Amino acid sequence: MARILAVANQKGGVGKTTTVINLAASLAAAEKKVLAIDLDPQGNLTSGLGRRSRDPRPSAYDLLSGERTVAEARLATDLASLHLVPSDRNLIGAEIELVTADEREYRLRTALATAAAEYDYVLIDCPPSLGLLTLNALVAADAVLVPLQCEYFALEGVTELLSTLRRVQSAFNARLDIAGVLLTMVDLRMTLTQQVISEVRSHFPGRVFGAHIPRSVRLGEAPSFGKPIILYDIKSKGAEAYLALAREILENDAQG
Amino acid sequence: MARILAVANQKGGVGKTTTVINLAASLAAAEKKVLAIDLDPQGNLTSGLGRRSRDPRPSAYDLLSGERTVAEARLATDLASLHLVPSDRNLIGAEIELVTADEREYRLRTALATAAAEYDYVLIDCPPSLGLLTLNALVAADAVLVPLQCEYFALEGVTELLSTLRRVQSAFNARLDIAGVLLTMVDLRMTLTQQVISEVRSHFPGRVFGAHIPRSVRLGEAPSFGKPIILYDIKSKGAEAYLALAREILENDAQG
Ligand SMILES: Nc1ncnc2c1ncn2[C@@H]1O[C@H](COP(=O)(O)OP(=O)(O)OP(=O)(O)O)[C@@H](O)[C@H]1O
Ligand SMILES: Nc1ncnc2c1ncn2[C@@H]1O[C@H](COP(=O)(O)OP(=O)(O)OP(=O)(O)O)[C@@H](O)[C@H]1O
Ligand SMILES: [Mg+2]
Ligand SMILES: [Mg+2]
Repeated sequence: MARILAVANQKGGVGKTTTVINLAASLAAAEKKVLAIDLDPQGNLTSGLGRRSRDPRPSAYDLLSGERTVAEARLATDLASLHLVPSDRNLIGAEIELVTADEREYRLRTALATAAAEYDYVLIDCPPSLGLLTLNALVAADAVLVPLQCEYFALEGVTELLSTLRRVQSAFNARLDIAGVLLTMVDLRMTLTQQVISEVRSHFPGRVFGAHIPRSVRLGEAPSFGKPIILYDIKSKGAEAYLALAREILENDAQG
Repeated sequence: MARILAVANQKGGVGKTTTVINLAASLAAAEKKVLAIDLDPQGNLTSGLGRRSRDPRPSAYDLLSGERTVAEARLATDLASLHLVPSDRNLIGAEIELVTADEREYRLRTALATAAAEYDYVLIDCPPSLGLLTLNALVAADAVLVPLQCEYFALEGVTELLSTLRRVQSAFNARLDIAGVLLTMVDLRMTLTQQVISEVRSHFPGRVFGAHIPRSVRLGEAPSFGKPIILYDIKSKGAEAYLALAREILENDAQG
């Protein structure tokens, strides 16, 4: 049965999409069957895996509306054991359309109910907000992975995210856990980075991944080639960091 | 009569809030009367100006609901001629509440109709989405300032933003113009940055501000002290850049 991870943080630009692309690819490289779902209307996960297209095709929007199954919407990627459910411009309207829909928080969970069994991991990329798209991801997930940029504004938003998680746990999804906080764009030479890291560790004792992601030019370049970092530059610091994160998650899950 | 600028880009983490804080402060330093409005539930503009608070008080949410006027909601800041309408956690629910409200796109425009006359500039900080909060800002605005991080994903989102602006112009606000595209977190040593800059200039001929904002550690530090860069470190590259931007905007507006 798949482990379903929502990668979420309402603060923008903290590395959510970069984490889904590269964690999914690293898990696939470790022979795990992985499904990545692009729930962000921006579609950066879809283009970061080289599958951007203007042609109409089934998408994550159709999973939410119930028109399509995962099997009908998924695409192959450059990695054999990584599938993608792409984004779609219609997702922009989905937040408004879902407001008055039945079971509006459970749509994604229902769509994944049978499909997830074919995968070891399902990773969901969320938009930078706490609206109905992110809510669908949190209700469908077993756990949430929180990428956190080591900056002041990013730290401020964490309390809001935590109180949302608690609300989701009590109202919709009692099993929702925190998989961990992932420190991203880390530059240990900066005092601000060190200050934020020590704040985060005291806020989340035992919940911060050992692996952290350094700021790396190659990570910023890879998406323009539509490739995850392990296919763009396997020797880079970014590739090492995401491979280490994948190993750590696999070890944590093996211990259960 | 005030010039109303919406600072918007649905891509997260591109420097929207940093631009509103520091452009507002730089215009205030040039003796302009400025009102900054925090339309983002994250409240980073409010805390970046040192006015974060958990106590209930009038906010931007009350402007949208019509319960309060600008005069009732505005706060003084460390700069005499800069006022702030703060954010509020209730803004999270506003996107959903506005869906079924009357005149849902015009709420902010109505709230600003009389108050704007007291100011030379009104700057609106938008959340990283194209929902009803950003829509309210675009309908209220004379022009939109688009901060653009020089990265691949940020460039991808610009076409989506432009098509939204055209839709807003034809459906709600014919006067909406583009004040300009502001290049942020610029590091001219990086090839990716140079590639993005030349793409942007060809996409937006004549619309990219001459002033650009370099990546600067001090800009990242200033918010943790609740101060704009001109009060935190006037000699820094970040302060120089935002003062240059303010001068350029004042010159553009003087020519009309
Ligand atoms: N470790 C890193 N080093 C350097 N650049 C990075 C790193 N991680 C991400 N980036 C770049 O920073 C930008 C923001 O990252 P990304 O788009 O993944 O964040 P996000 O949280 O998904 O943003 P949004 O909130 O808009 O969805 C992107 O341009 C990305 O290429
Ligand atoms: N020129 C710069 N140099 C260095 N750091 C910067 C610069 N501009 C902004 N930052 C930092 O980068 C992060 C993102 O900037 P900011 O929060 O202003 O973006 P935003 O577009 O408002 O994000 P969101 O989409 O979440 O609202 C912040 O931590 C900010 O302090
Ligand atoms: Mg993203
Ligand atoms: Mg912001």
